[in-house]
Amino acid sequence: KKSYLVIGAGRFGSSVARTLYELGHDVMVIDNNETLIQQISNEVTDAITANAVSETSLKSLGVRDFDAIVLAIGFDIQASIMAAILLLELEAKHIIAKAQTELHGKVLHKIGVHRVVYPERDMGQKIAHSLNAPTIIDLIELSEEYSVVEVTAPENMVGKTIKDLDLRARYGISVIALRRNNGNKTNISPAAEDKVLPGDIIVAVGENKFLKKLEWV
Amino acid sequence: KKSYLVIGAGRFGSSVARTLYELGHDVMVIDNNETLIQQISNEVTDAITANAVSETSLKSLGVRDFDAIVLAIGFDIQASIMAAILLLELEAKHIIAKAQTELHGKVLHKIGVHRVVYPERDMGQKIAHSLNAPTIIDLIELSEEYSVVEVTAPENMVGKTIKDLDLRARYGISVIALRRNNGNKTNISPAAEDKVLPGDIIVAVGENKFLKKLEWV
Ligand SMILES: Nc1ncnc2c1ncn2[C@@H]1O[C@H](COP(=O)(O)OP(=O)(O)OP(=O)(O)O)[C@@H](O)[C@H]1O
Ligand SMILES: Nc1ncnc2c1ncn2[C@@H]1O[C@H](COP(=O)(O)OP(=O)(O)OP(=O)(O)O)[C@@H](O)[C@H]1O
Repeated sequence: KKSYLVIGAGRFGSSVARTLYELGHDVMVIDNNETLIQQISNEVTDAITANAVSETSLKSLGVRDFDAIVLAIGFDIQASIMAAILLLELEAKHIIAKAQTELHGKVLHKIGVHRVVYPERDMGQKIAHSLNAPTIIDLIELSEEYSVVEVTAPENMVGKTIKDLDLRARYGISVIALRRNNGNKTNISPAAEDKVLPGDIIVAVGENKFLKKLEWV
Repeated sequence: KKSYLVIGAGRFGSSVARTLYELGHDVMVIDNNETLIQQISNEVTDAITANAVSETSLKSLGVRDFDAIVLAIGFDIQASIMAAILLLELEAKHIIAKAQTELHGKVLHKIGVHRVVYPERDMGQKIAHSLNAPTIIDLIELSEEYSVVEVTAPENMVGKTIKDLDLRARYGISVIALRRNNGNKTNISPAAEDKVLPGDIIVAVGENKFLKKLEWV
């Protein structure tokens, strides 16, 4: 269970906040618009009316204790940048900020924001690409016959190599990755001689009728 | 080469418009904000200052000739709904509209909009999930070492089976799908005995250093 601060309860910020709360984490939201705070107050842990460019307000929140902070102020670029600077001075561990324009994003990166996102720009590109030619992910997600699944490695697969398992030949299943249990980095596109370790999560794509045989879907 | 109309040159609309234009299609953009139209005019085929809720303006655009129309008006929910109704009356073939709220989206669906998108809400959920536990797609996209690539099958691979090619053993590359050239359905998670056909596009994930060996990235 982690603890997050979301600054700005617009469409993007409120979606991040609600989703994190539904996933079981503690979520505090601040916004200087009281109506929005009231609307979201029963969908998150705490919702407080506050001005994100006020050092006093931010200080009182215990900024450095949050696992990550999502800065979701859009049109007011100056407020977004000022809030980011204040958060970094207050030792915020990890800041994800929404940027209005590429220039806004560059400034945020330069001052030390860890990750910058462009929701409208990215979704715009995604829609354009899906009009042009659906991506493989679109196809798999939209297809009723195939799925991408993540399953804990069954005992009879642990200790075997990808080559031994021969899932493609036996079930037409493609292993895309092994998420390691020991906290190590995910093994993307594992090699033929890589072994499945206890607790690994197998990430694979395949036809539902074959995934069903393995009870993977 | 297709023909698209984008209504609303905000962050989302302008991103759709630019991307479709870069992909080689004809793109017309309308917005009632002249400054935004001037800013985008050399990045799309046509950019016109017009009011999307004016039947006369829309009529003059030849709405039914566009392959799809992207309705990207955000905060003004009434304008978005009115524009959608007018477009459907003018026999728009395919409308994708951005919705401000779930209720706005429901109304758009009810009046006949073909697809409703929620860029900020969806990106908010995506960010929340990637904070909670990064998806395999996040990991691959964020990783500097791996890529998902789509490449036309090289001649020396045509006619060979997935098993013959043995890409995982030789290069640690996972073939996720074969997009067929003959217009047939994409072969997702191809079986070991499936052959690579002339003109197929191979969709694969692998480490960049190995993809580079094949000149696939
Ligand atoms: N100084 C500030 N302190 C606290 N909240 C702020 C401040 N400035 C803006 N906000 C809040 O941030 C939220 C998002 O900002 P805004 O609506 O400008 O951006 P947006 O990019 O259109 O948002 P979205 O696309 O997420 O709906 C708003 O609810 C606004 O009240
Ligand atoms: N009646 C209208 N006719 C033409 N354009 C319009 C009309 N109403 C709004 N627009 C334009 O639509 C664009 C997007 O609308 P708005 O900025 O309200 O939404 P938004 O959801 O915040 O946009 P985005 O998130 O894409 O930046 C604006 O550029 C605005 O000028």
